Parts: sequence; structure tokens; C-alpha cells
Amino acid sequence: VLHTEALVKRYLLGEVEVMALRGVDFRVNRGEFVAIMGPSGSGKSTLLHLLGGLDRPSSGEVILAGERLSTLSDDALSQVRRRRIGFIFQAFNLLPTLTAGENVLLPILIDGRDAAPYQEKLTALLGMVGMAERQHHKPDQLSGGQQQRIAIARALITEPEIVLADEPTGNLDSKSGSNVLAMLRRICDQMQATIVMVTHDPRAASFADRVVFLKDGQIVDQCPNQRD
Amino acid sequence: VLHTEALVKRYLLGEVEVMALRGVDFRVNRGEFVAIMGPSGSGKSTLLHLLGGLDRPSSGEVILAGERLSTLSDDALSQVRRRRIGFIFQAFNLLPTLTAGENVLLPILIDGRDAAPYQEKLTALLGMVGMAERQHHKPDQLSGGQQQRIAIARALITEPEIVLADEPTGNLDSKSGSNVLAMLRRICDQMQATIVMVTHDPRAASFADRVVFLKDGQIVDQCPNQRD
Ligand SMILES: Nc1ncnc2c1ncn2[C@@H]1O[C@H](COP(=O)(O)OP(=O)(O)OP(=O)(O)O)[C@@H](O)[C@H]1O
Ligand SMILES: Nc1ncnc2c1ncn2[C@@H]1O[C@H](COP(=O)(O)OP(=O)(O)OP(=O)(O)O)[C@@H](O)[C@H]1O
Ligand SMILES: [Mg+2]
Ligand SMILES: [Mg+2]
Repeated sequence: VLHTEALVKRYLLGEVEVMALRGVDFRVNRGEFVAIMGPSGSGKSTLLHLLGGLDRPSSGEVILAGERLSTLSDDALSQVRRRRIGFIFQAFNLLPTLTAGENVLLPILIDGRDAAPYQEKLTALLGMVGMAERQHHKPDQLSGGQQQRIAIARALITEPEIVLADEPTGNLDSKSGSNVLAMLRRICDQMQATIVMVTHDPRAASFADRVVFLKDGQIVDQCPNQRD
Repeated sequence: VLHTEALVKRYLLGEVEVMALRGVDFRVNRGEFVAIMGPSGSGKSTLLHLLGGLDRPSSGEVILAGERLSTLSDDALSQVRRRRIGFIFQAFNLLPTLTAGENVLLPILIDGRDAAPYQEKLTALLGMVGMAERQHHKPDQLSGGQQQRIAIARALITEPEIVLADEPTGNLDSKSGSNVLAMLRRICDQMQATIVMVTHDPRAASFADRVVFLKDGQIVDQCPNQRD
């Protein structure tokens, strides 16, 4: 459902060029749960941002459900993101002026839709990540792991076909982390959602169907997980 | 060298009171490396902020080298922080308008001192965290783990007696993470620095001399690590 062809991303800093991705051919099928691991700075977040259309490649293509993202206008790309993709950012990216509940509903509000039909789903999602009683708190009144859990709920409110998760358990204790991973696994198995998760944690990677290894902007290894 | 007595921290949110710490008696001796673990929201960052004088308790005392922090003025407290404590924040807290190198030198600059004598130490520290060639880049041009490593270098530039680290390896792959932990261990062993590290990673906790477990704002368990 989502694949890349010879994906290259180059950043220019003054006269220095940073090759974040050096030609990546990545593929994930519908209903598959793939983990991406690799050293710090190897290009994982960059790959995730390109997959989600949050940034455009220097060359190469990202193809989502048969459609080349490069052919879409900024508006069309923005709409694909809001309606079909849920993104969990490495730095959470919560809006400091909104409450936790408003942050979770943000994808709906940005889409110009009414939030009322989503109240029940909001409550259910907050309950699933253990944040039900914190709905009215602002991000700066929450711990790091609590903010991360709000970011996770926000990515799932639209029941997206594709979840792109950038180190979603990095600030969570093992119990909250396992809870989140089990949740992602459930969404994948029961709703055929497609999950691409960047992680540094081998235990988190073990929840995936397959693990892809990135190093210096290239895929260097892949291995399927034995799962029953 | 650093201990607390009946430490309580209460946050007031509208009419809701959040008891972040419910009476904590914590002690760390000079030259000791202590890890603090516990569920998300259990009060770890709050405890670390109070230990570093970044916030004041609702009741109870923080005593640093025999001095009650509550007796210090804001200015005096600020000076203690700058000169004796190195703080690694859970969210890094790098200044977006400064380069990586300038961010590392910030404690020196804030102290009104000349940065020139620190250039060599800056280069050495950046080398130790693998960020030597990124000195002139801004934080938004760095990956999550690269930002974390800059935050780590910043905490160490003043060669502080006490390092307070809030989940310092949360965004690092296992190799960069082990590197940072070995660095903290070395500073502790060779320079008798005192390290208090919050972590969710049992492997990181294994580098410490002792692990303290926090739950719902209270210390519920402690255990020494078998180290040779
Ligand atoms: N400024 C604040 N206002 C209100 N409540 C706060 C504030 N800061 C923290 N809290 C609350 O205090 C409790 C402890 O927070 P703390 O950040 O210390 O947790 P933590 O153990 O570091 O969690 P994590 O592992 O998720 O980082 C949490 O319930 C949190 O929501
Ligand atoms: N806006 C930018 N400008 C310049 N360079 C950038 C920018 N964003 C990322 N980079 C560089 O691209 C490379 C890949 O970054 P990326 O964020 O994808 O790494 P990562 O694998 O997610 O690392 P981490 O595990 O530390 O989060 C890094 O060397 C980084 O410094
Ligand atoms: Mg990243
Ligand atoms: Mg914390």
C-alpha cells in the first residue's frame, strides 16, 4: 500500500550537504506492521516524514495506494495526510495552548469537521492510553510520557489506514509501552491498518511483522519476525 | 551530598490537585550513580527538578552539600545550578536560535564567563558524543538523538559535581546509548561526580550503583546493583 523508489533526501546547510537518505526502496503492504531500526542520525525520521508526505524528497518517489505523492498539490497532500495517515512525532508536537483533549481532536478540527461525533471515540482512546482524567490539562502540565500518550491518541482519532510512529515508546515505562504496542498490534490485526514504527527498542520491534535496518541513509538489512 | 526530607510537590490545576510527590526521602552520596525508575507520571522528572533547584517543593527540604535550598534566594539558587549541577532535560530544551556548539557553551555564557578557555573541552565533549562535525548546525537541523547528545554535552561542559539526567538515552540507539552511559560511569568513577539518572531502560539502570523505584509520588523500593 505504501512504497518508495530510489528515495533520496539531501539537506543543504551552508555549503555542507547532508545526505539523509541515499536511495531507499522501502515497501509495506496493507495490514502489515513494520519496524524501522538504526543508529541515531541514520535517516529514520526523515524516511517517516517523506512516507507521510510531510516533506518532499530530493529525488525518487513515494507511492501511496498507487498514487505518486509528487504529483499532488500541497493541498491535496495535506488532505491525504489528514484523512488517511496518523503521525506520531518523535517530539510529540502538541500545541501548548490547547488541552490534551483538544490536541487529540486536532486532526478533525483542522479538517473543518465537527468534533461532536468524536467525543465517544476521544474518551475511549484516552482511556486506552491511560489519560482519561487528564483531558482538560495542557501539555506543560503533563509528564513526558503523558504527552507522548496524548500524541499517540491524536494519531489514532481518525482511525487512519496508515500509522507512522516515530519512537512512540521512547518516554514510556515498560508497562505503558507494552500497552501502546499491544494497541498498535490490535489496530493492525483487527482493522488491517498499516503500521510503520521507528524504534530503538528491540522489544518494541518484536511486536512488528518485519524489521528493516537503516544505516547512513540506506536499508542495510531486513528480517521477518517469527510471529504466530 | 544531596538528600531530601519529606519532599512534597503539589500542582494545582483549576480545582484539581495533582500530588506529584507525596513525601520523598531520597539520598545520594558523593561519587554515587543512582538510577530512578518508575511508571510514566510517577514523579521522576518532578523529583529531578526539585533536586536541581529548578522548582521549589510545596513542603519538605532539598539539602545540597549541607545547605537547604529553601534558604537560598533565586539568584543564589541559580548560581548553584550553573556552577555545581549539570541538567539533562527529558525534552532537551535546546535554544533553537543557537548552534549546537553555542548550546553546549550556554552554561558558561549565562554565567557571564568567557567561552574561549572552553573551546578545547567543547571539541572533546562533542567528539565523545559523536557530534564533532555538527557544531555549527541548529537544533532543527539535527535528528532527535543528535539533539539529545548535544543536551548531554551541555550538561557536562562545566564539569559539574552533580549530573541530573532525565531519560538521557530515550532517543538513542543502543550503541549511542551505551556510549553515553559509559561516559557517565567514567565521570562518576574518575572524577567522583554524583549522578542521578531517571530512566525507563533497565539496561541503562544497570550502569548505576543503586536503583530507586518511584510510584505515585513515593519511593516504593530500592536495590543495589551488583557491580565489581
Ligand atoms: N506543571 C504541572 N502542572 C500540573 N501537573 C503537573 C505539572 N508537571 C507535572 N505534573 C504532574 O505531576 C505528575 C508527575 O509528573 P512527572 O513529570 O514528574 O512524571 P514522570 O515520572 O517524569 O513521568 P514520565 O516518565 O512520563 O516522564 C504527573 O501526573 C504530571 O501530570
Ligand atoms: N532540517 C534538516 N537540515 C539539515 N539536516 C537535517 C535536517 N533534518 C535532519 N537532518 C540530518 O539528516 C540526518 C538524518 O536525520 P533523521 O532525523 O532522519 O535521523 P534519525 O534516524 O531519525 O535519528 P534519531 O534516531 O536520532 O532520531 C541526520 O544526520 C540529521 O542531522
Ligand atoms: Mg529520529
Ligand atoms: Mg519525566
